[in-house]
Amino acid sequence: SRLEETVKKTVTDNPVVVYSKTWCSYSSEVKSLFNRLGVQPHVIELDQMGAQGPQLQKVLERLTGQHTVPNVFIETVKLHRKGELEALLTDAKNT
Amino acid sequence: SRLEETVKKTVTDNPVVVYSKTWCSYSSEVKSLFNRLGVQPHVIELDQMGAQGPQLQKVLERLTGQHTVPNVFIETVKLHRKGELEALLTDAKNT
Ligand SMILES: N[C@@H](CCC(=O)N[C@@H](CS)C(=O)NCC(=O)O)C(=O)O
Ligand SMILES: N[C@@H](CCC(=O)N[C@@H](CS)C(=O)NCC(=O)O)C(=O)O
Ligand code: FES
Repeated sequence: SRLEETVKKTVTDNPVVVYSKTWCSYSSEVKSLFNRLGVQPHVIELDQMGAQGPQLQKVLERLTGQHTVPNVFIETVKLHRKGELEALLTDAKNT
Repeated sequence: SRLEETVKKTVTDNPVVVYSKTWCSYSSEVKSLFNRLGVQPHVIELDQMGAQGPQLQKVLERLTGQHTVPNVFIETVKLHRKGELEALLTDAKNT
């Protein structure tokens, strides 16, 4: 579908992509985590996309198996969750 | 208003009350925090109350100045936020 192609293009064109919701604290924490690391993620706020928001969330679920936010993509390595992201970054910090 | 009276009655009748949303991770964390402490909070899931949910959230804002979840009440001492709650409990643990 066209929306699926848009998502695939977004996550390959941008090294870091966060699908987020503006009022979600977990999403805010992931966005500030990246900022603290000096990384500017490409952020898509699903709650600000009108009717397309829920559609995008469905496409993400189809592509990643995850229906929650924040949904994080890094350099084509999909990490999805704040929990997994923090583990990876802690790992990276210790190597 | 009648909804305001309902809220006042709820937070005085119950030692611990959490106004929450089922899909919100911050709300989940506060609920499990209480469970780990052996406390059974009285939980109101605002997203499961149909049209009354947003109305309740408005009433809570009027009564507490807070429009976010989780909104926590303990023994008539309103703590509101997960952040403040954790600080208080850390404090309590250290005394
Ligand atoms: N453990 C996951 C939690 C993800 C989660 O439950 N996200 C919630 C918001 S905090 C969600 O997307 N709920 C469904 C929705 O908002 O559509 C993580 O670390 O990201
Ligand atoms: N720092 C606050 C954050 C509260 C907050 O921003 N809550 C979000 C959900 S995680 C919220 O209620 N957003 C508006 C809404 O869902 O109506 C806390 O620790 O509780
Ligand atoms: S909606 Fe509350 S943490 Fe995501």
